[in-house]
Amino acid sequence: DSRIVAVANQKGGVAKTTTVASTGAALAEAGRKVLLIDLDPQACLTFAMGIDPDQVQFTVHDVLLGRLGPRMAIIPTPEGPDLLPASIELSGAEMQLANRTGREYVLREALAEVAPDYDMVLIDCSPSLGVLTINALTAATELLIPMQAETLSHRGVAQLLETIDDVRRYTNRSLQIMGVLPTMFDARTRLAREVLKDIEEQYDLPVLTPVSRSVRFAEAPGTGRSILSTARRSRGAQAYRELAAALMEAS
Amino acid sequence: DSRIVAVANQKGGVAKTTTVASTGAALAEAGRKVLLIDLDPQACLTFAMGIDPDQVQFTVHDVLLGRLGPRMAIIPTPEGPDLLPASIELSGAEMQLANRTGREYVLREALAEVAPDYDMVLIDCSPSLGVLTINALTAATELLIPMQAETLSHRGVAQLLETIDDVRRYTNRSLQIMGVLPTMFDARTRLAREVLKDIEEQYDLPVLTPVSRSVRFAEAPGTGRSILSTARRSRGAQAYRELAAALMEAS
Ligand SMILES: Nc1ncnc2c1ncn2[C@@H]1O[C@H](COP(=O)(O)OP(=O)(O)OP(=O)(O)O)[C@@H](O)[C@H]1O
Ligand SMILES: Nc1ncnc2c1ncn2[C@@H]1O[C@H](COP(=O)(O)OP(=O)(O)OP(=O)(O)O)[C@@H](O)[C@H]1O
Ligand SMILES: [Mg+2]
Ligand SMILES: [Mg+2]
Repeated sequence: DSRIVAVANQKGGVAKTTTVASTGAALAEAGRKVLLIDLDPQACLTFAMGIDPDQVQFTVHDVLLGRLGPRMAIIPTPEGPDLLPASIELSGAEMQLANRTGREYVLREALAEVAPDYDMVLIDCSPSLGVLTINALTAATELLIPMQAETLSHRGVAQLLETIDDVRRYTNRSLQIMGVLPTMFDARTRLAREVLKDIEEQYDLPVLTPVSRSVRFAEAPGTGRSILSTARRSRGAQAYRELAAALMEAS
Repeated sequence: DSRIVAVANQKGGVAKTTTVASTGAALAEAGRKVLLIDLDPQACLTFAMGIDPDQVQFTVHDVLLGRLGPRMAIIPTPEGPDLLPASIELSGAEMQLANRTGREYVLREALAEVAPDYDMVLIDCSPSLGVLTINALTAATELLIPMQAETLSHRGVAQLLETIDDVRRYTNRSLQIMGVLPTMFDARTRLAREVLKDIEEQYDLPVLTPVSRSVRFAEAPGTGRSILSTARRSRGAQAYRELAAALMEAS
């Protein structure tokens, strides 16, 4: 059965894009057929996968507006996964979809025809809880929440969970929360360990194995490849291989 | 003359909120009268200044919608600066202002009456280039761009500068760019030094003294105080005192 994982957190810079790119690469490395969807007008995932968002012919924006089916916009990437790319035009989507009844379902309906072609679909969300992210949450079978073990990031989780309640009530009854993924984790800082413990106690959510902070991650996006290519045997690459394995096991 | 500094970058997690809170605290410590404006529905600045966004009576949302003047919503903070707080209702602003002619000017017009009361106004923007951020850029006398010296952050600067061109052409002819502030800077990583050099060469923009990465920053928001209170003599606190001094000198 199709598995569609929304990777969301409205707090900025918590490694959503890095998680989608690296986990996607790990799944492809393990021989799985993977589709990555860039749902951020800033198109960071698209860029990080080695694709120039300004040169792309068709994007997820065209698909959401019903101009063409997803297969026309999906492209292969050097790293391995397929990609449904974004571009800056996507910033118009909020307005364009605003008054359409069923606006939360446009991604779900578009994916219905292609998701069965893949073992796993991962969706990279922008730092907001607007209509694009709601589309991701409505289309997904499960949600993964990357977060930094820091106070400002912790605060956003409560707000995100309220949004999940609404989504489960109105647009996606069967959305599962896979869990919280602590990212850029520095185990030596007391605050990080305390925030992690808080999250475990305060929310009834699985807390996945933290991905440690590593300078190797920042090198990857500029090369258009993930850390699995730029630092193949690093702890960072290994951490995302283990996340990919955990994802596959849950099937 | 009133100085209104928009602190903006649509990339997430590049220390916009930390910069506004810390610089505001440093200006107050130096005896200046400072107003901080939270323009993010996630209300991180409000929270970081020790104010509970869910308990606030009037917010910047009410002001933008013309329900009341800014003085009714401005509150003092334990750290020193005054604050025009945000709350989650602000996420409705995008839609509510969408069809109003002159929607880019609502903040500018609201501030006209109160900005003269202050030596400096700092505006914390959300990670987006939507109508709220355009309001900040239209209201501001100058723009400060915090950024991480990493590729994904660098990419956003070009897009931001295009937005500045539009703002200068249509809504705020005299907007100055104060410069780029490298944040969370790790001078030991080669990539960080390269990205910094790239920024200097590629854009004709001042690059301010970098603020170094320090674990002391993450401790502050949870206490409702800035690093100037939680780690008074740390290098991080000193870096923001120097930025405040540079800001005041430019008057
Ligand atoms: N484990 C890590 N260690 C160190 N740096 C990391 C790690 N993971 C990601 N980064 C870096 O942190 C920065 C922010 O990551 P990323 O852009 O993936 O976050 P995001 O949540 O997608 O941000 P946004 O909210 O803007 O979409 C990037 O420069 C990335 O390379
Ligand atoms: N110099 C620094 N060293 C280490 N950590 C820092 C530094 N500056 C800020 N931080 C931490 O990095 C995280 C992100 O910072 P912050 O929330 O200020 O960024 P932002 O740009 O406002 O994010 P958003 O785009 O979500 O509004 C926070 O947890 C903050 O405490
Ligand atoms: Mg991202
Ligand atoms: Mg912020």
